[in-house]
Amino acid sequence: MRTIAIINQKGGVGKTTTAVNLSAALAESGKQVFLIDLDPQAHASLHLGVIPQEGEPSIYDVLLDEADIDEVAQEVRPNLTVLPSHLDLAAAELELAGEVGREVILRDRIAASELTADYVLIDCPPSLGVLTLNALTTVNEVLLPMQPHFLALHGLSKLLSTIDVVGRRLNPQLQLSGIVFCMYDRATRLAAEVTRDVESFFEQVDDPTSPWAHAAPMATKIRRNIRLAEAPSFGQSIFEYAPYSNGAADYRCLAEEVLEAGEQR
Amino acid sequence: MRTIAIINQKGGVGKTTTAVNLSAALAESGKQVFLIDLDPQAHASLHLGVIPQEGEPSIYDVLLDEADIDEVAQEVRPNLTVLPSHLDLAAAELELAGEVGREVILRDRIAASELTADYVLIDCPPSLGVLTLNALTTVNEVLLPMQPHFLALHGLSKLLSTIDVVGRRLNPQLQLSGIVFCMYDRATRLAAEVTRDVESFFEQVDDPTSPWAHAAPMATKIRRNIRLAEAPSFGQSIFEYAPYSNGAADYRCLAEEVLEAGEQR
Ligand SMILES: Nc1ncnc2c1ncn2[C@@H]1O[C@H](COP(=O)(O)OP(=O)(O)OP(=O)(O)O)[C@@H](O)[C@H]1O
Ligand SMILES: Nc1ncnc2c1ncn2[C@@H]1O[C@H](COP(=O)(O)OP(=O)(O)OP(=O)(O)O)[C@@H](O)[C@H]1O
Ligand SMILES: [Mg+2]
Ligand SMILES: [Mg+2]
Repeated sequence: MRTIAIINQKGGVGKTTTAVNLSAALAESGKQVFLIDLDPQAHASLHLGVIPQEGEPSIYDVLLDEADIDEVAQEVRPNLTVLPSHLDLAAAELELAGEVGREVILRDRIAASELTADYVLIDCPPSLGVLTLNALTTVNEVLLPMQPHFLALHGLSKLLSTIDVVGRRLNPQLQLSGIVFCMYDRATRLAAEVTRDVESFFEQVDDPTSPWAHAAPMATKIRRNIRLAEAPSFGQSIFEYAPYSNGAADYRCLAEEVLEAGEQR
Repeated sequence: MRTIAIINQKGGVGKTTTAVNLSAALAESGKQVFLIDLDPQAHASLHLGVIPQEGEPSIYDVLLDEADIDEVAQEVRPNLTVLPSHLDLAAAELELAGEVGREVILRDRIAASELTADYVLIDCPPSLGVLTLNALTTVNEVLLPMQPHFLALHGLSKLLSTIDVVGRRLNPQLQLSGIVFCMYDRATRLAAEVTRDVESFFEQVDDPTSPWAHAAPMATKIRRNIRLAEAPSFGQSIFEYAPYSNGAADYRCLAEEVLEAGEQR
């Protein structure tokens, strides 16, 4: 079972779009996929047509009330199960503030469940708070979506030091396994230059024990494509909404690359 | 003196790009402009070539140590003064947690200073925490940049209720005066549809005492233009970096519209 958290504390860089469409592509390829929506905004849930309802259980109840993951999760497509979110989760940061082991609740709830899958993906909110920490203690891998703009590297050191601390104190298996460039404006010098800067940043890592010693940008770049922004309003993945679009092609390529990396693990 | 906070708790929607280029355009038109960078990421400061240095005072010292605004602010261009930020400000949320009147410190520091300007603009971080609250108690107007994508309206009610509470408890002058669509992908149905949804949302406001009773989308839409993403890496406004670009044209139009609204206030 490969477990991958989709993380970047910057907002609007393509985390949810990647979590949803990579999940959908992996599911279409025949893998059992479990997608956890860990963002109170619940965009990943909405993207797949799961609408948070009052009174209907969500990941909030799993984390705060020990609700059963197997009862809360919903099979939304063949091979694709979603653990949906809800705005109530916004209160989790405060409600969990005093709780012992507040960063490992998700990991414990998963261990207590009958969750089986080839791939577990976690869509995280744009922050490094208790929700993202729960993802970091749950998974083996972090996938980092980045917009290839100036200052894309600016927040990176904070994320890397968080991965480092979690790796040392709570989860020795944790690795930054890949970086995926999203909203890539092809044929612009800016995208090419920022991509090169990020590549050389990760090439220069010299400590083989570092959690990002093997991190590198994925070969697949997700090009800017309006279809990717339209699909969520229909509650569909890009493969349902516009299967012949560049967005669909790119996320299919990304899934191929992820699967191949899985062969070598 | 018009005071405008640039606010949206969503990340990456164009707050900083708007704060910087609108300030630059107003300054070029001959207005005295004071730009306050209230984001610990300090992107607005970096965008204008102000690089946060260790030991150099920033807005952090103004808010936490009663440093003098007049000594910390830097005149960076003709008619344009910046109160720069610094990553230290990230600690402000915690450090101010217990402090009485923590939401009005900026307002008090400005009152204690000799700040004079035709326009005060405040670039806010992507959150509704104590920093953004300080902006909301300081200004008369809120300008809301939005990306015309699905779910753009999704976070809006939270922002509006925050404006409502601050207006009732701390700042009766506070108004949402405008919405500006950023990163507008022209000729896409998505942008046109979301724009219409937002327009009708604000047309249907029926309580004339509401802080958004007079809010409406600006006629000017800021089109997606790679030059706007390139300019910050040179520490320049769009007018210095690419004065004939669509980005420059659009922000000049926005400034015209803002100035005209000023005539009628
Ligand atoms: N390659 C792309 N081309 C065009 N639009 C895109 C692309 N990727 C994402 N988008 C759109 O950009 C917006 C932000 O993307 P997304 O929601 O995936 O980012 P995010 O990092 O999850 O944001 P948040 O930090 O708010 O959770 C969305 O409206 C999405 O539909
Ligand atoms: N109209 C545009 N066309 C192209 N790129 C743009 C445009 N507006 C902003 N950008 C780029 O998009 C990215 C996000 O914009 P910006 O930093 O202004 O958003 P923000 O709301 O201030 O983000 P944050 O929430 O992180 O403070 C930046 O790299 C910026 O240069
Ligand atoms: Mg998201
Ligand atoms: Mg900003």
